[in-house]
Amino acid sequence: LGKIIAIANQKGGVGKTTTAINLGACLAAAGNKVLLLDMDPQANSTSGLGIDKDALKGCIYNVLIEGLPILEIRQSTGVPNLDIIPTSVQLAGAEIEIVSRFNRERILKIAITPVIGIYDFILIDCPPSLGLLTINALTAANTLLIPIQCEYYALEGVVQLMNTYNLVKEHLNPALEIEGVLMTMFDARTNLAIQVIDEVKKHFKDKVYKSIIPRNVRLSEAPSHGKPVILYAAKSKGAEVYTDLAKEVMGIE
Amino acid sequence: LGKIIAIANQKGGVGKTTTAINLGACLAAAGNKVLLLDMDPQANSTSGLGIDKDALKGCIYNVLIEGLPILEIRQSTGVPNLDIIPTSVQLAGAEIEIVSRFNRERILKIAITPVIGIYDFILIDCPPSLGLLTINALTAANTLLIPIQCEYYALEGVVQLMNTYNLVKEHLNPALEIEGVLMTMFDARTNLAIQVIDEVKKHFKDKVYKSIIPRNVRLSEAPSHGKPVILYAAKSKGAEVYTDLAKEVMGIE
Ligand SMILES: Nc1ncnc2c1ncn2[C@@H]1O[C@H](COP(=O)(O)OP(=O)(O)OP(=O)(O)O)[C@@H](O)[C@H]1O
Ligand SMILES: Nc1ncnc2c1ncn2[C@@H]1O[C@H](COP(=O)(O)OP(=O)(O)OP(=O)(O)O)[C@@H](O)[C@H]1O
Ligand SMILES: [Mg+2]
Ligand SMILES: [Mg+2]
Repeated sequence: LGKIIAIANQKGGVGKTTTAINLGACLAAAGNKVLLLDMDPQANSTSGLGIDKDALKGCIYNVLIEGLPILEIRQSTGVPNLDIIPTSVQLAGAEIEIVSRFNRERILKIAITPVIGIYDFILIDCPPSLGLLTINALTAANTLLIPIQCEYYALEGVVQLMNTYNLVKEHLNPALEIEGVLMTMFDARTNLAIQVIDEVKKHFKDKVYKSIIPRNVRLSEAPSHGKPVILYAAKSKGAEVYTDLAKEVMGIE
Repeated sequence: LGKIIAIANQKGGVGKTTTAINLGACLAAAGNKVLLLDMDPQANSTSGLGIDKDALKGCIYNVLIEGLPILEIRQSTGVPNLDIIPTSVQLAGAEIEIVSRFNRERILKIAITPVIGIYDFILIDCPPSLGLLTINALTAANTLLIPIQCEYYALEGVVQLMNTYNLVKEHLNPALEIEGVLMTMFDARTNLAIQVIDEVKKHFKDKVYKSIIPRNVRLSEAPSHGKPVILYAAKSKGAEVYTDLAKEVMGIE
């Protein structure tokens, strides 16, 4: 019970938030109790699910910096079985505030203890960096899910990400494993995409999900309606493939 | 002489590196002497221009942390009139190393003094964050160029970016101005793109460039050949629009 999956890649715009929201919603639609934890100061997971940032009871910043109990800020989303720990722009200041704290890498791991028993899956949406917020997420997580765009720059950063993964595994969280590698924004019109997938498969072998997320305009429109794609455009290719991905993550495929 | 333009937006994947490389190359093709400064530990500007990261004389990390003179690591690219200050993964450790240094926000401003007189334009490619690397870039720069993707999440982060711009302008660099706002990855097939452009124009008025960068597969292929798009696919829409943008930045349009 309570598998904690960090969704991380320091390369920007690769589909971390889109995966957190839509994988979360598809896992919830399959009957799992799912918690989405927004660890990115941009708060895109929070706004992509239509949560009003000005009406929050509190956010993850208050939990990490002021010790507010995490259950006090947990709230429901418009999606049954999917709750969220929201974030706000205040989180941008957290990294500098915790850099000289005792046990600074384990603050999140300790803070989320009260919710672990309640959910089947806890997904952590990380910011595009390998700083202390992402380190906290990797230290609290059981596994790491890596979205990789089918683009040239996508491969550049993977070595750095794996270095950080190995450091966390060695010193902070020996149980950390790779959940899987998800290819995103696949555009069949370009050869480059196929080359990138081949390269990633050479590196990660059977860790690469069979589900490949295509570039699909419904996925980029859904957050402007505050909904995951399975509620915004259920028949779209984006909804279909994220549903397949959820089956792979549940071990059904 | 020597206009320093920081290209920044903490939202990931909006086209900062693509703009740094291609605007840089188009300004160079028009006869300007241009320097590209890669301040992103992912080193995408460095690899996107085909620079071998293992054959570097040094990188910006050595300049910022060890005081190596910046002219010692400056190198040419395959593009006439375009030089680069390369970066490597070492830079990822710089932010934590400089957080408690005296004058930590002005380290880059002091370090780049020797090159200011040599170039007509110095473009700084920033990482997807508002941490000390981006703050150093904003403190060293004359102006800020903001790439914004024509997508829903793009608007979310602009307020945070403008807060940081105002803080830097008030306390560190009173001369800092907005160079312009560049709409990127425009996909005419979706209404959302038009809505985002309208919204951005309401906010930034005449600071929004007339040139709107379309989503164009040649732009994403060019870096895998180590070339800017004007050398990789000179007749493409991507090459055409970045050439127009360079004219606007030079004040010719
Ligand atoms: N498969 C897809 N097809 C089309 N658009 C997509 C797809 N996946 C994501 N997008 C869009 O691309 C942009 C980047 O995706 P997203 O914000 O999820 O990436 P991210 O990795 O979370 O970014 P950041 O690094 O800023 O956190 C968003 O505007 C999103 O709506
Ligand atoms: N107009 C465009 N059309 C198609 N692809 C593009 C365009 N602009 C950029 N890209 C591609 O989209 C991806 C993101 O662009 P880029 O890396 O320039 O963004 P960035 O803001 O520098 O990202 P980061 O936040 O990680 O630094 C890259 O793979 C790039 O090749
Ligand atoms: Mg995100
Ligand atoms: Mg970049």
